[in-house]
Amino acid sequence: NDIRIGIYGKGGIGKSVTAANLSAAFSELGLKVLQIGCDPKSDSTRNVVGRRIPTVLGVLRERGYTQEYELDDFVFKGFGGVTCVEAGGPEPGVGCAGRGILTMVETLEKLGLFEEEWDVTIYDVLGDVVCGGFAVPIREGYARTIYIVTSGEFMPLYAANNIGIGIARFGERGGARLGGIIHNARGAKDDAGVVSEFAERVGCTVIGDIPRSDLILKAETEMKTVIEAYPESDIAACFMDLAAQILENKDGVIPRMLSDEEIEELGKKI
Amino acid sequence: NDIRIGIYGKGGIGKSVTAANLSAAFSELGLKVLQIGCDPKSDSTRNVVGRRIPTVLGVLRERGYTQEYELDDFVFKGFGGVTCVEAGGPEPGVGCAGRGILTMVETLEKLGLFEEEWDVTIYDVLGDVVCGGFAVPIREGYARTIYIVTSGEFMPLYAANNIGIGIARFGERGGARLGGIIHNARGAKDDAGVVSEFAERVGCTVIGDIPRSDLILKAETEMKTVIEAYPESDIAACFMDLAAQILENKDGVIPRMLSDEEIEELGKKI
Ligand SMILES: Nc1ncnc2c1ncn2[C@@H]1O[C@H](COP(=O)(O)OP(=O)(O)O)[C@@H](O)[C@H]1O
Ligand SMILES: Nc1ncnc2c1ncn2[C@@H]1O[C@H](COP(=O)(O)OP(=O)(O)O)[C@@H](O)[C@H]1O
Ligand code: SF4
Ligand SMILES: [Mg+2]
Ligand SMILES: [Mg+2]
Repeated sequence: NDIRIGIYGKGGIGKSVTAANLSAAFSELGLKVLQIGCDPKSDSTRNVVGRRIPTVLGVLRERGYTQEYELDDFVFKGFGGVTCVEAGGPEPGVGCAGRGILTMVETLEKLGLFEEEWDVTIYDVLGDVVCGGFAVPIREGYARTIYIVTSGEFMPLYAANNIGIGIARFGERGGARLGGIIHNARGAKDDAGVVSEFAERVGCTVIGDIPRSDLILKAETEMKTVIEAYPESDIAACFMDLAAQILENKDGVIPRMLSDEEIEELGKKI
Repeated sequence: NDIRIGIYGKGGIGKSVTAANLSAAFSELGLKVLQIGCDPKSDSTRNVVGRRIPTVLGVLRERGYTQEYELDDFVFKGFGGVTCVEAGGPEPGVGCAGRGILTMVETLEKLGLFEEEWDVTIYDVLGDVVCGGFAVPIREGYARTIYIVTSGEFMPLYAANNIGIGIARFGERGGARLGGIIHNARGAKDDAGVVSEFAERVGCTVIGDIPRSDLILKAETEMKTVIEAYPESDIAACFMDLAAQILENKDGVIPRMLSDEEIEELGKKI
């Protein structure tokens, strides 16, 4: 299948919840899944593996950059056989925050991880800034299709717009395209209409609506996805649907993002 | 006086509300204030000047990097005579997101802005990543004392911890010190106790508590601070107090920040 997706969005918006549950959902559909955490917070795969795994950057820092390594040093299996990697990040203030991603793709390329026959590869990437290592999955085409997670609040939409600007910049030169918006209604003050309008104006659709769910938080305390912990629940069904939508989605676009004035106008409607 | 402070924190946490209202408060105390916006969102000074001012990077991009410029091309006066500058940022994906800050300090140094006799200089800086240009106010000592804005929620505290790690790294080699935590209770689910515990464990105090206030939002729609729009209000008094606290605060510390495990433990208490 070789479907390669990137999940981007503002910090705390729900990328890792989305990525981990999508990985679990894809594995339930019998697919071979690789999930790659690209946030220095390095907790993307925690609820798939059931614990925090060592990060690529962490292993290299601790055991040395010039050691002989194998894939097993960096790659761990979790629920449903999903294969998991975390890039990690440098100490704050030490060079580029996205450096972990650059180091990781280099390391995994050498060890042949990308040559294996993955049905789905999911990159879970910090989206507060779209530069340095964080732009790599978009720019270098590691991800073919980007899904931006947002709520109907101004700051996440502003971040979503910036991510789209990055996609529009790289998309034509072999970079990724925008597959759609994932609406994650995290809290009380959420305007779904504004999210739909945003998607429409940039030229894509809202491919999924994730409601606020206490089961997500409950499963999180058990270090599980809802697919694993509450497979019969509505929220699990929601992620299974989103997974199916993503598998069928052939519409990657080069989005036409909003100007500063336009995104502010949109923010006023909230 | 030459008090030089940096306001850092997660995107959307309330840095610009804090910085703008502090600038206005300091000017009410008769001080000569310079406010410098270091967030690519470039709206830090909007409520002081009453409109979005051109950014340094924006002016250079539009009119050319090698033109002859004067301070008036980049620097604008607002409420109470507060002098305002916005760094701006590059297009997402075009190099380092913090590049605007590097370009700005270079440009303003050449034009002698820092040689003027400021009583207070306030840097309002993006804190989602602590790297590249965003680390400059801390690392190069442009700011002497950093105040971190946070709420009692996990993501802002996680960002606060990362900012503190950056300060701890640079603080000893001529960089800035941590002056304290500013608690901005943005929303419903806010745990003030956790903010106090965080401050205590890293070795500083909560220097101010800003309650959620609709007047902040009302003043914002008029592009004003509450100091200007509602000077008799409790929230205006709150910022006047915070300004006084900051003026008296001589305790900059090199903080001892929390490890990943420790910040997660703290997060579980919320
Ligand atoms: N739909 C939702 N319902 C309830 N809680 C959610 C939802 N989406 C996210 N959360 C919670 O918000 C927090 C941040 O989510 P996370 O996926 O870690 O964000 P990110 O990876 O974007 O930084 C987590 O504690 C998560 O459980
Ligand atoms: N104490 C508060 N009460 C009400 N609204 C607030 C408060 N603090 C911040 N806000 C609102 O939150 C939004 C983000 O604040 P802002 O200062 O722009 O964040 P930052 O500069 O950290 O990105 C603004 O719309 C602001 O009016
Ligand atoms: S490129 Fe982005 S992540 Fe890297 S140093 Fe600059 S701001 Fe930080
Ligand atoms: Mg995450
Ligand atoms: Mg701001």
